Amino acid sequence: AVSTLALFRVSLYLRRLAELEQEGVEKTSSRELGERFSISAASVRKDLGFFGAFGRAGIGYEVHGLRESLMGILGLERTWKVAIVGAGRLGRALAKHKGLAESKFEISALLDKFPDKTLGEGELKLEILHIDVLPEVAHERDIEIGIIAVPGPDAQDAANSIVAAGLKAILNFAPARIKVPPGVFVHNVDFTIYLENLAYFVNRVYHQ
Amino acid sequence: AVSTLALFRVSLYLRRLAELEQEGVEKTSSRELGERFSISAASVRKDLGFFGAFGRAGIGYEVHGLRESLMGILGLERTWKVAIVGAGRLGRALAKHKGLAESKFEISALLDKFPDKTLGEGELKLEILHIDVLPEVAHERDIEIGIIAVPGPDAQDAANSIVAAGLKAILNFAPARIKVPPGVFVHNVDFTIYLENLAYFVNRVYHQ
Ligand SMILES: NC(=O)c1ccc[n+]([C@@H]2O[C@H](COP(=O)([O-])OP(=O)(O)OC[C@H]3O[C@@H](n4cnc5c(N)ncnc54)[C@H](O)[C@@H]3O)[C@@H](O)[C@H]2O)c1
Ligand SMILES: NC(=O)c1ccc[n+]([C@@H]2O[C@H](COP(=O)([O-])OP(=O)(O)OC[C@H]3O[C@@H](n4cnc5c(N)ncnc54)[C@H](O)[C@@H]3O)[C@@H](O)[C@H]2O)c1
Repeated sequence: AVSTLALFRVSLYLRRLAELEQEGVEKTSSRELGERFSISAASVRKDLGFFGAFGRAGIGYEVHGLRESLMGILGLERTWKVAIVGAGRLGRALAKHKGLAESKFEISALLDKFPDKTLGEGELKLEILHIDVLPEVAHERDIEIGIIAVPGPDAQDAANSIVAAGLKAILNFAPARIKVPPGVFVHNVDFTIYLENLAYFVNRVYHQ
Repeated sequence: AVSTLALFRVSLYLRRLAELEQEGVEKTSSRELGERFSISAASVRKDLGFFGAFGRAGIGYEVHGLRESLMGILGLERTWKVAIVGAGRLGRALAKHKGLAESKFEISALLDKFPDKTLGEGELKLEILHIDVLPEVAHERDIEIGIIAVPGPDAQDAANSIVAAGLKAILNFAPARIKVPPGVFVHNVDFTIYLENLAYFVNRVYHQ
């Protein structure tokens, strides 16, 4: 089975390749791709080989070609449409997040169970729709991924709405585990893992 | 050098150990610790060995003891105080995020360059302070980590405020790279990596 962690690493290599391409670099090595993340050259080669992207011994990888082929492997040659369920503070912050503009993901709908109370935000270009219209909207706009931005106790309800509308993947920001039928993929976002990462380094350097 | 990815894996093992402890399980194995994340038993043993946590051949690991020692290694026996810079949509969503309650991280201050405009939120228990008081507040409340929740163009300003106040680590949610002096640790949050992960599985199962 492909592991989530191996895919994360491929996403990291893709970001590095995008940077190299912007700098006009044409060739790179497994060492260069992994060094910023402390991933060994051997691990980089293993990851890329697993996905069928091979370099040429002694020459390394062609930046543009490798980037194209990894985009193809991850299914990123096209734009993916995303619906955000929960138009509160987080949902609206996600909808306006400029970091999405450079990605292959487009927020195509923003929905809430109380759409009237949150319509105050003039600068939001997306209309806030009632959650009950998700099935029609998902079909019309080809939406395949749902983001959950509701409080923990409402997370399962939101997941049920997303699954019922036929979406096949969920990015869950709520602090609660959700149950979904087989064939629906879920990733739970937990930023405290990054805080633990920072705490380790601060502890080691300043508190030992 | 300890790699960020190895630390992420240790954080994942810690979450698994917390679950096992809640279920009353007393012994576990490297296979059990890694299987949900598709990490091989050998990699788990290698990670834990690197940080000095060894199991006993044939018997495995003692759940409670291993959890305690990993908490110690990551510096998580105590609470870390955190300041959020930027009290807009995302900053307020982070301040109220219930997922923090179970972690070792406590939001001790919420600051903004325009604190008056955002004070409308009655239910927020944290006062929104002006960013200029971060040095005094960080000293009084022992704050060591800063979170950046400002727009991209303001991210470097926010980073400068955090560094000037003496904080040693930054979790950056803004879609912009920030420069910090040596000895200050930064982690950039990019949730599009998780969307890429989901796209890979949906593409493989439904679009091949
Ligand atoms: N994982 C992270 O990184 C992270 C960070 C910040 C906040 N959060 C979490 O995000 C969630 C949202 O936080 P917030 O501050 O935006 O809350 P909020 O109260 O401002 O917004 C929640 C919205 O969800 C709507 N809602 C509730 N149930 C719904 C349903 N079944 N269908 C559609 N809409 C529904 C509500 O009407 C409300 O508008 C919380 O669970 C919080 O813990 C996660
Ligand atoms: N990485 C992620 O997962 C993620 C998700 C959602 C949003 N975002 C990002 O989070 C940021 C905040 O988004 P938002 O929707 O909350 O924006 P917002 O406009 O609602 O809030 C930003 C706040 O920052 C304050 N601010 C600006 N410069 C400041 C400074 N130097 N010091 C202190 N305060 C300052 C503003 O006064 C404002 O209140 C954006 O950069 C957005 O792209 C990231």
